[in-house]
Amino acid sequence: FQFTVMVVGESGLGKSTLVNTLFNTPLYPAKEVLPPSAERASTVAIESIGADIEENGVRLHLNVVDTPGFGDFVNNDDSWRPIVENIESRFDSYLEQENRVNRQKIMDNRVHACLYFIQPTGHSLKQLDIEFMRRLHTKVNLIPVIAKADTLTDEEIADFKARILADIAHNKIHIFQAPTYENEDEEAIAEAEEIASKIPFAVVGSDQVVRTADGRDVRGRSYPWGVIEVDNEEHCDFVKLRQMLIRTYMEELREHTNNVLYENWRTQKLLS
Amino acid sequence: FQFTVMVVGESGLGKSTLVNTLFNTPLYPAKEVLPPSAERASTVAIESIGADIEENGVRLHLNVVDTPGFGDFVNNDDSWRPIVENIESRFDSYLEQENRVNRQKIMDNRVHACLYFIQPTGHSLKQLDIEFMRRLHTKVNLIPVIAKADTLTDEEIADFKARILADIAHNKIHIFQAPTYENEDEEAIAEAEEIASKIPFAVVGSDQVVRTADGRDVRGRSYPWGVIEVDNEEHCDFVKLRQMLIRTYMEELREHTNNVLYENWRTQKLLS
Ligand SMILES: Nc1nc2c(ncn2[C@@H]2O[C@H](COP(=O)(O)OP(=O)(O)O)[C@@H](O)[C@H]2O)c(=O)[nH]1
Ligand SMILES: Nc1nc2c(ncn2[C@@H]2O[C@H](COP(=O)(O)OP(=O)(O)O)[C@@H](O)[C@H]2O)c(=O)[nH]1
Repeated sequence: FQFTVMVVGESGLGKSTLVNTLFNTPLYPAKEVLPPSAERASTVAIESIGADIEENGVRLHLNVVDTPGFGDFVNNDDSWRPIVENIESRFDSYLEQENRVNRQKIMDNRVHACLYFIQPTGHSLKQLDIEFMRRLHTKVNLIPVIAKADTLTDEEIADFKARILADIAHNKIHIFQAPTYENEDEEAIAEAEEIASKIPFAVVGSDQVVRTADGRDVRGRSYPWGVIEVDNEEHCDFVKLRQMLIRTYMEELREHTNNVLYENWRTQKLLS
Repeated sequence: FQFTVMVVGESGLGKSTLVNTLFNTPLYPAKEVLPPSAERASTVAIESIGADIEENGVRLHLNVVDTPGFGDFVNNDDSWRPIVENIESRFDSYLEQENRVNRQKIMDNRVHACLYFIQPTGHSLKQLDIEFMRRLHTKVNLIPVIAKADTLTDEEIADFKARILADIAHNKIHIFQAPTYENEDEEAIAEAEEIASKIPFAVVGSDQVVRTADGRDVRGRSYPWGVIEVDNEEHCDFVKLRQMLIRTYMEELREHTNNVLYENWRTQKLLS
């Protein structure tokens, strides 16, 4: 089956690195650097990369949709528009398939989750973040993450998360919440609460192996003052993000896209 | 005598922290956090704070000019304009004093240096950076710094610096260069070269004292994986920036402002 994740955020926030880390495959090769004289883009592009991966013993076709240029211009007034149009055109093509006589083999190319990368300022959401999320939260499962979280101390992360959630609540933005079910066992409820308590995830990405002071080889980043380990839950929330996106809630993300987001869009489209 | 430094860069890049660290006084108290419902600014403001400090045994009056709002909006098309206007109005007021009959006591309120904070993306200068620097480099001594450099590994810093200098050269931007003199002794030339080789400075700021693993109390930032020390030249270029701005070249910065930048502006103004 198929799963599509979109990544949105300013250039340099670690999007390609995190995607490579999440899916443990070099989906994004090292960026070829354009010379200073190269023409700079002036609009947001939509680029999709696919790969066949295996997660918990299940083979799936993964699509990652990147949005290069978002937030990178002096004037970003319309940088959300190509993204919303892309998501809606995927709904359109699904609707068209649904309406066919023979609808045995429907390809689900809709976006099931959108990772939104927040710059680690330590202050609050930027105007661009709020503008973007307000326009997308009714069309896609929004999963905000604090990018490059190794630049914030534990105390700064706690304050910053609280402030982001307050900004999200004040602007009535709906982000994806880990669902809890009635008749689940203690353990499943505890896991859901544990994941939910970390939102927005403070993540660090790395597709390189480094050596820690005590000689272990880990995925991480090495500084003169120490080594940060991506898979160490004391250092960042990467493991929790991976649990939410891939291990525990991939099915819920697909269902919510299909039963709620797509249905609402379809109703509005047919009524108008 | 008087020295005025302007700081420009997006919110959250550590400007107030660095100013407090450079002058070792809490010029900027901890920011009082506005609630999510508070009205957000929509234009760039110019705010000036003064303090009497002592450097190398010389008493001086320091002014720091902050530019809150720069680069923080969805559309930053004109965010450079209030800043250029402020710098020119200081030239205007100096010219007016120069033209007075009694010009014994001229107050020099001109901006002698502008610290420009570059976001540590690891890629290249953003369009906003280039737009701003191109408009300011003929009016003020531009000193670009890589903000929050503790987010970049040594290798990333080296690549990023090279790329920034290439972007600056390609756009014909003049940044302040540590001057070298003919008849200086070996030691002074070596120091000048050492400072020049670090430009743009990769800086880390901290107005808090933390304890290192071996028990020393230092100005720095403490993470689960280690402590970064602001005053340790292995960790960042803070010491070199302080040498350039305060110890070694404060006089040159004032002279270049007076003899070159102000004179060029005055000539153009009188000709037009
Ligand atoms: N400090 C820090 N740097 C990171 C992290 N992830 C990536 N980087 C670095 O940030 C730079 C930009 O990363 P990249 O993945 O190309 O960002 P993108 O432009 O958003 O795709 C590269 O130099 C990466 O090595 C992170 O979690 N923490
Ligand atoms: N990683 C890192 N964080 C910093 C540094 N300097 C300041 N900060 C933190 O970044 C946040 C914003 O700093 P602030 O000085 O208020 O930024 P300003 O908005 O540019 O004035 C605060 O949480 C600071 O503690 C730095 O050099 N490195």
